[in-house]
Amino acid sequence: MRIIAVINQKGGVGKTTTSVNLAAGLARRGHRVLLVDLDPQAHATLGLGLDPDTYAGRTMGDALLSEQGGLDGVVVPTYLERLLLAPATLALSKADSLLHTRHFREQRLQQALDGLQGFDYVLIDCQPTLGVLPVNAIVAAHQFLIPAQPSGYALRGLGDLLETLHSIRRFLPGWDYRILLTMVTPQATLTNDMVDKVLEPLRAKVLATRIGRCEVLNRSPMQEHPRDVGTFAPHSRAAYDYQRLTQEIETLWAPH
Amino acid sequence: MRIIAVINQKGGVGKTTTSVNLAAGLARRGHRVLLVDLDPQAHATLGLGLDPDTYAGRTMGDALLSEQGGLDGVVVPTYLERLLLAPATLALSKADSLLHTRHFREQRLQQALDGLQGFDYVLIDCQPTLGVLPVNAIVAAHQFLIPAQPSGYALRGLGDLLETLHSIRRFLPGWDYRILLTMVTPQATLTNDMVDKVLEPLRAKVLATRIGRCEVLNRSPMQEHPRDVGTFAPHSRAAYDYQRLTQEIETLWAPH
Ligand SMILES: Nc1ncnc2c1ncn2[C@@H]1O[C@H](COP(=O)(O)OP(=O)(O)OP(=O)(O)O)[C@@H](O)[C@H]1O
Ligand SMILES: Nc1ncnc2c1ncn2[C@@H]1O[C@H](COP(=O)(O)OP(=O)(O)OP(=O)(O)O)[C@@H](O)[C@H]1O
Ligand SMILES: [Mg+2]
Ligand SMILES: [Mg+2]
Repeated sequence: MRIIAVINQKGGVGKTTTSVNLAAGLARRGHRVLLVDLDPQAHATLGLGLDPDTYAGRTMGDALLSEQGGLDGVVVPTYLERLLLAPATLALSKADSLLHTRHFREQRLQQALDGLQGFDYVLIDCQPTLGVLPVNAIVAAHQFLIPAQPSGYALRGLGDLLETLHSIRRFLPGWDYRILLTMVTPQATLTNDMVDKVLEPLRAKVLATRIGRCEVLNRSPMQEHPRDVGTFAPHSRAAYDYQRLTQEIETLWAPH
Repeated sequence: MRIIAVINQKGGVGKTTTSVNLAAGLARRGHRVLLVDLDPQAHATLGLGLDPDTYAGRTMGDALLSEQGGLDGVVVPTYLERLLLAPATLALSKADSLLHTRHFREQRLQQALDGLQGFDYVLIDCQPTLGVLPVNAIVAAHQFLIPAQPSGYALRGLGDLLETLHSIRRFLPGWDYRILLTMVTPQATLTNDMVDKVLEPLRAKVLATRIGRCEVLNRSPMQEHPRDVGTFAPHSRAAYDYQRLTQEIETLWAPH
């Protein structure tokens, strides 16, 4: 089972959009996938068509706070066969502050995922901080997918994130990361040239696939029943980009 | 003195870009302005040309944790006359977790700004959560500027934010908010029509000025010495949009 955290403390770089579309892409290619929503905004939950404001079942907040741990009763099916969701609601932000005083608060998610059977991939959508919830994802995951927008503020924070990953994973060997460029506008040559220069030292870690800016990605969460772009707009540029990403990730981090 | 918090728990909607450019715009029109960076990412600090990685002076982290409070020794000049900055560094994230156990932890910023003299406007750039630092801004400010991107996920969280504002400000009268649409692409008519429909019930709270998507805003933080867009690209569409925003805010929330 591959556990991949989709993480970047910079806000609005495409973490949720990537989590939802990569999870759906891997499920369409025959893998059994669990998407864990670890953001109290619950946008991955929303993006797969569940309404976090009215959802009454058990959520990730319950799983992280319960003593016996485990995801029993939390995992629910979605509109796609082989794609399951561990949803979040705003109540997850309470778990964030309650966890501050618990023992082993950084290992709650790792414990909850321990012994999980029947999945090839687990993707974790993270909130835009480096607080206790994203740290839980860093401890639990083995691979890190870092969406980054071609912009000054987004690239600036990469150094902090990589430092945090290195320091937390120092004693947990066998991890790896890749940077995914998102919202790329081909005509913005000045910006793109600057980005390539800044990312030059990390060249080996930047994925070949780049996700172009595409308006359908803005619209799909506004639908009455939000869907991944492969379902909502299968012939769009975004569907093609996320299909290529799915293939690249499948090859790079094949399920074992 | 007008205290305006630029806030939205949704990431990447243009909080920092708006804080930096509105602060600079108000200073250029003759007002004395303080920009408070309340985000451990320290992007407002970076956006005004200070490097948070090497900055050694007192910061907002120190001000919030110190017992006697106040911004003594924290406020520094910028490249613009009448625009001063209370910088942040990554260490502010320690303040976030240390504040969890302090008394009156929500009122630290209010206490630090109490008795501050010599400013017409104080702008506070917030991080993309509803944790203890943004709550400090909600308690300290009187006006709330809410940047929102025309997209499903960004509009979805507006309800949660307005609920949080109402519940915290219930006993602190005399507050107001406005929504600023950012990164607007005129050609995306389908998206824009959906957005107008969703925002229809809040029509009276949406500012007339809308900030168009403009590539120079992505590039200015990548400069060796980042500057506000009015300085970096004075004839750009973005400089014009932020100038109009400055005039609208000056009229709506005139200094008193
Ligand atoms: N390739 C793209 N083209 C156009 N719009 C995009 C693209 N990817 C994402 N978006 C839009 O950009 C916004 C930010 O994306 P998203 O919410 O996925 O980022 P995030 O990193 O998860 O944000 P947060 O930090 O708040 O969790 C969303 O409104 C989304 O619809
Ligand atoms: N009008 C615009 N046109 C084009 N790009 C923009 C515009 N406004 C902001 N940006 C870019 O979009 C990204 C997000 O903006 P910004 O960082 O200001 O948002 P934020 O809400 O402060 O993010 P965070 O939630 O991480 O604090 C930045 O890379 C910025 O350069
Ligand atoms: Mg997200
Ligand atoms: Mg910001």
